[in-house]
Amino acid sequence: MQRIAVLNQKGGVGKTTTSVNLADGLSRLGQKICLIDLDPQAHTTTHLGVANQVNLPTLYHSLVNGHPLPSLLQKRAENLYLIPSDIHLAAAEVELAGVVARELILRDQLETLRTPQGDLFDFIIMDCGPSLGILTLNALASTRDVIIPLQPHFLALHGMGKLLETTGIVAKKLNPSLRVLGILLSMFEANTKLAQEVTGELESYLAKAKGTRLPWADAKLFQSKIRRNIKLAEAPGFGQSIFDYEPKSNGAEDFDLLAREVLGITQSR
Amino acid sequence: MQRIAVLNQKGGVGKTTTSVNLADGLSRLGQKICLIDLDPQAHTTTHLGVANQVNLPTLYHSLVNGHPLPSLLQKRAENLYLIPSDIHLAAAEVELAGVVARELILRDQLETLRTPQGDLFDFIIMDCGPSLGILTLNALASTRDVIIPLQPHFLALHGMGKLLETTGIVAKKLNPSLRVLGILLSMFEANTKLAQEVTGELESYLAKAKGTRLPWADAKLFQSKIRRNIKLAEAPGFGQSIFDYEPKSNGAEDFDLLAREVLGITQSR
Ligand SMILES: Nc1ncnc2c1ncn2[C@@H]1O[C@H](COP(=O)(O)OP(=O)(O)OP(=O)(O)O)[C@@H](O)[C@H]1O
Ligand SMILES: Nc1ncnc2c1ncn2[C@@H]1O[C@H](COP(=O)(O)OP(=O)(O)OP(=O)(O)O)[C@@H](O)[C@H]1O
Ligand SMILES: [Mg+2]
Ligand SMILES: [Mg+2]
Repeated sequence: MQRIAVLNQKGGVGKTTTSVNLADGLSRLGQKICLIDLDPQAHTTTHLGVANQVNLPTLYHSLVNGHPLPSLLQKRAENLYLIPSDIHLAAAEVELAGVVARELILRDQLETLRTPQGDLFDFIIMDCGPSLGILTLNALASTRDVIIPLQPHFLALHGMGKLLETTGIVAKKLNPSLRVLGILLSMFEANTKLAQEVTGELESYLAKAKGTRLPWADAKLFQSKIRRNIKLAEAPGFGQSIFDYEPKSNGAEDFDLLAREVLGITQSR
Repeated sequence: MQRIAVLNQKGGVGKTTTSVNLADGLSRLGQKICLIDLDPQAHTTTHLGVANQVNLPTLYHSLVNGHPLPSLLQKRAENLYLIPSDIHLAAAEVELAGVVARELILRDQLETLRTPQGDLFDFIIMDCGPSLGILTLNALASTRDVIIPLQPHFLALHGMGKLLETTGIVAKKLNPSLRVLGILLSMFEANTKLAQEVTGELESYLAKAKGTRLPWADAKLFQSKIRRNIKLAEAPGFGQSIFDYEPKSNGAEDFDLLAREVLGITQSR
């Protein structure tokens, strides 16, 4: 059961867009996918057309009340299931503040997705909100891999440094097998010098970590880049992934390539 | 002394880009401007080339230690002064948690910018970080006007509703003269149907408030729209506003129009 958390504490860099479309892209390659919305803003939930149902059972019921995860699954497509969020998850940040081992609740809960006949899913993908609070720490403590979407603008590396520092602390204290799978350039504007400069800086930053024992020692800059494409911004308004909304768009092409790249990396190790 | 706070709890919508370039735009129209960085990420401070000085006196020293604001001013251009931030401002959120009337500290401190000979500045512009915590509440309690930059994407209105709700609470309990001056469409992609749809939804949302006593009853959708322009993203890497970095760009043109529009509104009331 592969586990990937999509993280960046910076707002609006493409975490939700990446989580939803990578998940759907992988499901179309035959992988069974469980997508978990860890953001009280519930954008992943809305993106897949699940929001605003009365009495919707959400991740809150797992983290705070211990409901097993299979009871929360919402089927969105053949191989694609969602564990939704809603605003009550914001209360979890407060209610879990005093609980012992509060960063490890999700890790235990992920075990409920395993059965004697085998794992229910090939991949768990976790969309995190723009924070490094208790929900995101639960994702870091329970995942195997991290994908960091990043807009190649000034200060992108600055924010990433802080995120990697947190990843290092969680790896050291809670989750030694945690590692950064890769950095995903998102909202990529190919012919601008800003994109080229930041890409170069990222490559040297990652190169310096090679051979060390840091959790990002093997992190790659994904070959797949998600180009700026208005279709990616339109799709959530229709409750669809880019593959349903506009399968011939650049957005669909880029996320198909990313899904194949991620599958290739995870299958070859 | 006009006071404008630039707010949106959503990350990466153009608050810093707006604060810096509106401030510089107004200063070039002869207005004396004080720009205050209220974000511990200190992006406005970095944008104007002030970050990373050892022992930099920042807004923290005003809010927590009561230093008068004139002692913190950094001159950036003829009519443009900055009160910088740095990461220690994050500690203010914690250290002020138990202080009585903790949302009103900045309001009192703004009085130190008045002298018996008159106000030191024509405009105070406050850049807020992507949160509705104590620093942003200080901005809302101390400002007269609010500008909300907004990327016209799906869910833009959803986030704005929450922000307006907070504005309403502060207006009711702490600052009756608070009002939303306007909504600024930023990262605007003119010929996309998404931008057109969201613009239409915004216009009807604002129209419904007309004639009520809500703080956004007179809010306008600014005629000036800030188009997507890579030059706006490059300028901070050089520590410059768009007017210094690329005065002939669309970005400079759009912010010049916005500065004139804002000056026109504030002078005609
Ligand atoms: N490649 C792209 N091209 C065009 N628009 C995009 C692209 N990627 C994301 N967007 C749009 O940009 C906005 C921000 O993206 P998204 O919500 O995925 O970011 P996020 O990091 O999840 O934000 P948050 O921090 O609020 O969780 C959304 O309106 C989204 O539709
Ligand atoms: N009109 C524009 N065209 C192109 N890039 C832009 C535009 N406006 C802002 N940007 C870039 O988009 C990114 C986010 O903008 P900005 O930092 O101003 O947003 P913010 O709302 O202040 O973010 P935060 O929530 O982190 O404070 C920055 O890299 C900025 O340079
Ligand atoms: Mg998101
Ligand atoms: Mg900012």
